[in-house]
Amino acid sequence: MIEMQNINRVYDTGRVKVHALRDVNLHIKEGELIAIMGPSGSGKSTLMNVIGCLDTPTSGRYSLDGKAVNDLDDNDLADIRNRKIGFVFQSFNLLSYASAFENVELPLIFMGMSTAKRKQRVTEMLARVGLADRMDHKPNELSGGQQQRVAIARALANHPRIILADEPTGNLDSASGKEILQLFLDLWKAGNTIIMITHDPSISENCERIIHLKDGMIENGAV
Amino acid sequence: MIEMQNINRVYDTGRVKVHALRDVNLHIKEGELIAIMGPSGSGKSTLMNVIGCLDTPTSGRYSLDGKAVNDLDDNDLADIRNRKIGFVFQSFNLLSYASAFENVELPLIFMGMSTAKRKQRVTEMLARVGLADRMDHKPNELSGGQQQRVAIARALANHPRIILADEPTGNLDSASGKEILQLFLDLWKAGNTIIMITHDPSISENCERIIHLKDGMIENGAV
Ligand SMILES: Nc1ncnc2c1ncn2[C@@H]1O[C@H](COP(=O)(O)OP(=O)(O)OP(=O)(O)O)[C@@H](O)[C@H]1O
Ligand SMILES: Nc1ncnc2c1ncn2[C@@H]1O[C@H](COP(=O)(O)OP(=O)(O)OP(=O)(O)O)[C@@H](O)[C@H]1O
Ligand SMILES: [Mg+2]
Ligand SMILES: [Mg+2]
Repeated sequence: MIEMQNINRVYDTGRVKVHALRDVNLHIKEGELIAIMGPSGSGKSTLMNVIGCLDTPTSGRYSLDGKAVNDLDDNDLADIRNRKIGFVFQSFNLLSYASAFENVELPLIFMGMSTAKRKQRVTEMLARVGLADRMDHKPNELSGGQQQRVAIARALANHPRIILADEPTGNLDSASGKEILQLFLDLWKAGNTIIMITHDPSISENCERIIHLKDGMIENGAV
Repeated sequence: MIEMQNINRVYDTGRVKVHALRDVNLHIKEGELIAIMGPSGSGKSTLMNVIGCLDTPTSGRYSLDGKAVNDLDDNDLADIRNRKIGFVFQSFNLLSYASAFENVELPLIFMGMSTAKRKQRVTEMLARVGLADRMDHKPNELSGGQQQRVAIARALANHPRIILADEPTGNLDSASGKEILQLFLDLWKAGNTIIMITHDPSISENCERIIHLKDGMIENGAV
C-alpha cells in the first residue's frame, strides 16, 4: 500500500543544501507495525513527511494505496491528510492559542463531525492518553509530555487507518510511554497500519520489522 | 549551595489552577551530579525553572550560594541566568530566525565576549555536539535532535558552573545520547554542578543521586 521507488529529497535553500533521502526504496503492506530507527539527522522525519504526503520528493515515485501521489489533486491530498493518515509530529505542532480540547477537536470539525459526537470523541481520546483533567489547558499550561499526548490524541481522533508517529514517547516517563505503546498496539491489532520513528528499544522490539536509516539511506537495501 | 525550604508553586490563571510543587525541601551541594525523575506532569520542569531563577515560587524560601533569591535585584538575576547557570530547555527555545551559530553566540554577546573569541567558542561548542556542518542552518532546517543539540551547545557556551538540563537526550538516538552524557560527565568531573531531568535510566544510573518527583512532591521527603 506504501510503495516508494528511488525516492530522493534534497533540501536546497541556496544558502544550505542537504541530500536528506538518497534512493529510498520502500514497500509497506497494509496492517504492518513498523519502527524506523537511525541516528539524529539521518532522514527519518523527512521520510515520514513524504510518506504522510506533507512533503514532496525531489525525485522518485511514491504511490499510496495504488495511486501515484504525484497525480493527486489538492482535494485528494486533503482527504488523505485529514481522514486516511494520522500524524504525530516530533515537535507536536499544537495551536498555541487553543486548549487541549480544541486542538484535538480541529480535525473532527474539518471532516464535518457533529458537535455532540465531537465532544464525545475528544473527551474519549484525551481520557485515553491520561489528560481528562487537562482538557481546558492551553499548550503553554501543559508539561512537555502532556503536550506530546495531546498531539497523539489529535492524530488518532479521526480513527485514521494509517498512523505515522514521529518519536511519540520522547518526552514521556517509562510508565506513560508503556501506556502509549499499548494504545498503538491495540490500534494495530484492530487492523491499522502503524509506522513509528523511535529511539526507544522497548518500542522497536514490539514492532514486526525495523527500518534502519543512515545518512538518508535505508541500510540493507530495499525493504 | 541550592537550598529550598517549603517551596510551593501554584499555577492559577483563573481558568485553571494546578498545585505543581508542594512543600519541596531540597539541598544540593556544589559539584553534585543529580538526576530528577518522575511521571509526566509531576512538576520536574517547574522545579527546574525555580532552581534556574526563571520562575518565582508561590511560597517558601530558595537561596542560591547563600543568598536568598527573593532579595536579588534584576541585575543579580540577569547575572545568574547569563553567567552562573546554563539552562537546556525541554522545548529548546531557539530563535527561529537565527542560525545555529547565532543562537549559540547570543549569550556570549550578552556577556561582552569579543567577536574573535565568540567565533572560536561557538565553533568549538557546535563541533562538540556534532554540528560543525550545520552552523548556518536555522532551526527549521535542522532535525529535532539537531535542534536539541544546539540548545545544549548554547547552554554550555558561557562555561556556567551550574548546568540545568531538562530532558537533554529526549530526541536523540542512543549513540548521540551517549556522547551528550559523556559531555556532561566531563563537565561534572571538572567540578561543575549538573542537574538533569531525564526519563532515561542510562543517564540516571550515572548520576550520584536521583530525586524522584510525584504529584509535585519529592518522594522520601527532604533531600
Ligand atoms: N502555566 C501553567 N498553568 C497551569 N498549569 C500548568 C502550567 N504549566 C504547567 N502546568 C501543570 O503543572 C504540572 C507540572 O508541569 P511540569 O511541566 O513541571 O511537569 P513535568 O514533570 O516537567 O512533566 P513532563 O515530564 O511531561 O515534561 C502539569 O500537570 C501541568 O499540567
Ligand atoms: N529545511 C531544511 N533545510 C535544510 N536541511 C534540512 C532541512 N530539514 C532537515 N534538514 C537536514 O536534513 C537531515 C535530515 O533531517 P531529519 O529531520 O529527517 O532527521 P531525523 O532523522 O528525523 O533526525 P532526528 O532523529 O534528530 O529527529 C538533517 O541532517 C537536517 O539537518
Ligand atoms: Mg526527526
Ligand atoms: Mg517537563
